[in-house]
Parts: sequence; structure tokens; C-alpha cells
Amino acid sequence: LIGMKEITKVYQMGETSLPALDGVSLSIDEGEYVAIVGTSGSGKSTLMNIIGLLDRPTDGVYQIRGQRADDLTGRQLAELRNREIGFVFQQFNLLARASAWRQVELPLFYAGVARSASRQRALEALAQVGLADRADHKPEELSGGQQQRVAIARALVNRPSLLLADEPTGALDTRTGEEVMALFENLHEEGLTLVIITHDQEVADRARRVITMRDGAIISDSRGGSN
Amino acid sequence: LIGMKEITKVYQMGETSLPALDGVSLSIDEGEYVAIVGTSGSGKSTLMNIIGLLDRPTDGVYQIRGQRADDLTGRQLAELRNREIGFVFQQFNLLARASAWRQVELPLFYAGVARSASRQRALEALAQVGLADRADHKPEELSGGQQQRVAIARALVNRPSLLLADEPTGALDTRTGEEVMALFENLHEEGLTLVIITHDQEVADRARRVITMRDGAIISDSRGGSN
Ligand SMILES: Nc1ncnc2c1ncn2[C@@H]1O[C@H](COP(=O)(O)OP(=O)(O)OP(=O)(O)O)[C@@H](O)[C@H]1O
Ligand SMILES: Nc1ncnc2c1ncn2[C@@H]1O[C@H](COP(=O)(O)OP(=O)(O)OP(=O)(O)O)[C@@H](O)[C@H]1O
Ligand SMILES: [Mg+2]
Ligand SMILES: [Mg+2]
Repeated sequence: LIGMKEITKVYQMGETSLPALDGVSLSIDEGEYVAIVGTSGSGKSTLMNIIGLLDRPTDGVYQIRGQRADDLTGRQLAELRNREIGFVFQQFNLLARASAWRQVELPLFYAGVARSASRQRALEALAQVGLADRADHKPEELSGGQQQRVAIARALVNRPSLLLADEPTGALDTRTGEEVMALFENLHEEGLTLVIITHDQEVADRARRVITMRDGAIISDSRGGSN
Repeated sequence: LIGMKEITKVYQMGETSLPALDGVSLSIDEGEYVAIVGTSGSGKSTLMNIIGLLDRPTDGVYQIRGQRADDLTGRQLAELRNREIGFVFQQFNLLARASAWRQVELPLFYAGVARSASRQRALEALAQVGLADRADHKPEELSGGQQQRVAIARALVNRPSLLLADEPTGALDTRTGEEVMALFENLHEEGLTLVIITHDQEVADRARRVITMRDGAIISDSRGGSN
């Protein structure tokens, strides 16, 4: 599904170069269940942004479904993302003034789903994360964990083939976090490819494969190891 | 240090009333180490905003250091907050365009600390959370866990007597999270009152007292129990 070869990301800050990713090579097949772990600042979110076509590497090759990302136009990247990839961002990235159901409806709108159907699907997605009674709340009227769940519903509503989730249970109590993980795993059994960045060992333990990062590099990959 | 009597917080949404806090009574003494736990949406952050004088209850009495909060002017509340209370917010609440050291310097600026001293103190606070080499980075140039640590440094720089921390290790890997907890606990031994909202059982286990919330109420309080 995705292949990275010698992916490098360097940020230029005035005279200084900051290497956020340092030659990362990685492949993830359709249907895998991968956890990405590592210390704060090790490059996990940067990696996920490149996987999700939200950022371009400074060097190296990234392929998704056999296509080189750098061969695609901005518009083709946006269509591919909208059709195939669901994102849960580390800080949710909700629209500041939209109600929860409109946040969740947004990917359907971009996908061209009819308005008559999209509101209903948005409400169903919210119900799946226990927020049916918060559909009209704006982000400032939602708790941290409720905002995170809106972001999760939004990530799943367009039935993506790949879910990229950055700390998706970070703001959730244990029980709500387990409900979310059960939801992801049900979808995984139906074919969804799961890539989850997490600091929670209990989440990492549920994955079939664990990739560990440090200082912009992959220092271990359990593929072919424990499962 | 703080006393709450029948604290209620109701949000009015058009015709509907949403009770976020439902008659909470609570006292916290100087020097305590309290964890607040509970399900997503149970009212923890709402409670912390009232404790920290950032929000007013709809009903009930809140006292801090013997003074009723509703007897104080907006200006007196701001001065008391700046002098006594450090906040780590659930979503950090950093300024969008300021570098890390300026974020941390802000409480010192409000406290009237001389510019010659405040930059130095800000840099020291950043060093305490392992971010000396990120002092000039703006939030968008920092990882999630680095932003959280900037918020932590900012909360501590003015040497408050009360720390209110909402999920302060939520974006941190285990080891960085333990470094932060060790920092808090050192300050606690020197007299800092610690109130930490957390979903992490390992953080809750370190506290001397655990308050559990559900549906806007306190359902258990281990005071006089385990410690
Ligand atoms: N401005 C508001 N208007 C309406 N409802 C609100 C508003 N702010 C918060 N709420 C509601 O109040 C309840 C309590 O919110 P609070 O943020 O205190 O929860 P919490 O315990 O911190 O949850 P989490 O663990 O998810 O952060 C939630 O159900 C939320 O939807
Ligand atoms: N725009 C930028 N300019 C400069 N440096 C940046 C920028 N964005 C990120 N960085 C740096 O790149 C490194 C990797 O960041 P990244 O967000 O990928 O880390 P992470 O592994 O997700 O960390 P966390 O667990 O704290 O979320 C960090 O050290 C960060 O300071
Ligand atoms: Mg990150
Ligand atoms: Mg909260």
C-alpha cells in the first residue's frame, strides 16, 4: 500500500538545519495494523504527514498504491487523500466555529456525497463514538475527549482504506479509549489498514506490528518478529 | 487553600440546559497532591477552570485563601491567578506566533519581572523540561509533546503556590512523562500544591489523593482513605 525509501525531512531555520526525519525506509501492506512509538520529538507526526500526503519529504521516494507521490498534482493528491485516507490529528484540527456534525460531514462534502445523505451519515458516525447528543456543539462546547472523538468520527465517515491516527486515545479515559480501539479493530477486520501513533503501551500491545522511532530514524520494527 | 460549596455550572444552549457540574463540594489544603480522574465529559476541565478563577460557577460558593472569588474584581482575580496559580491546559493554549521562550516569559512579564531577568528565567524553565534547544521554535515548529512541555515550563516559571495541570503528560512518551512528574513532585516537596487531571492510571497512582468524577459530580474521594 505504501512504500518509503530513504525519506528525509529537514527544516531550515535561518542558518540552522533541523533534520526531523533522517533516511527512513518503510513499507506497509494493505490490511496491516501498525503502531508507531518513540520519544517526544522523534519524528512520528512528521512521518505520518508524509504518509498521508500532507507534507513532502526533502529527499527520498514515497509511493502509495504504486504511484510516486511526487508524480501527482496537488489536486490528485487531495483527491487520493479524500478517497483513501482518514486522519486523526494529534491536536484534532477541528474547524473553530463548526458544530460537531458539520465537522464530520466535511469529508463527505468533498467526496461529493449528496447533502440529503451526508448529514445522516455524519450523525451515525458521531453515534459510533458516543456523541449523538453532542451533534450541535462547537469545539469550545466540547470536552477534550469529545473533540478527539469528533476527529475520530470525521476520520472514518468516508470509509477510508487507510487510517492514520496520531495519539487517537490521548485525551480519553481508559474505557472510552477501549471503545475507540474496538471500533478501529472491527474496521480493521473488514479490511481497513491501521497506522496508529501512540504513547500508550496498551494501545501498542494490540497492534500486529510495532515500529519504534528515535531522532528521526526507525530504530526497530517488529515485522516478521512477534507476529 | 481552596474550598467549593455546592458548585454548579450549567451551560445554556438555546432552549436546552446542560449541567456540566452538578453541586460539587470540595476542599483542597495547601501542599496537597491530588489527582482528578473520570470519564470524558464528566466535568474535570470545567472544575479546574473554576478552581483556577478562569470561569465562574452558575451557583455555589468558591473560596481561595479565605476569599470568596465572587467578592473579587476581574483585576484582582487576574493578579491572584498570575501570582499564585500555574496552569497546564488540556490543549496547551500557546500563542500561535510566539517562540517557546516568549511563551514561557509571558507570566513573568505580567508579574512585572525585569526584562533583563525574565528571558534568563524563561530559558532555565525550558531547560528543566528538556527544551533548551527549542527556545526559538514557534508552536508549529514543535512536536505535540514539545508544545506540552512549553506549556508546563510556562506554568512553573513564576513559582506558583498551586499547579493546575490538565492531562500534563497526555502527549508525552513514558520516559518524558516520568521526567515531568518527577519535576512536579520535587516542587511538591518544596511546598507546591498539585492538582492533576489525568486519564493515566500511573499518574493517578502517584498522587496522595484521588477524586473521581462522573456526570458533573464527585463520586468518590480517597481523602482520609489510602493516605
Ligand atoms: N461551552 C459549553 N457549552 C455547552 N456544553 C459544554 C460547554 N463546555 C463544556 N460543555 C460540556 O460540559 C461537559 C463537561 O466538560 P469538561 O470539559 O469539563 O469534561 P472533562 O471531564 O474535562 O472531559 P475530557 O476528559 O474529555 O477532557 C461536557 O459534556 C461538555 O460537552
Ligand atoms: N516546522 C518545523 N520547523 C522546525 N522544526 C520542526 C518543525 N516541525 C517539527 N519540527 C521538529 O521536528 C521534530 C519531529 O517532530 P514530530 O512532530 O514529528 O515529533 P513527534 O515524534 O510527533 O513528537 P511527539 O511525540 O512529541 O508528538 C521535533 O524535534 C520538532 O521540534
Ligand atoms: Mg507528534
Ligand atoms: Mg477535559
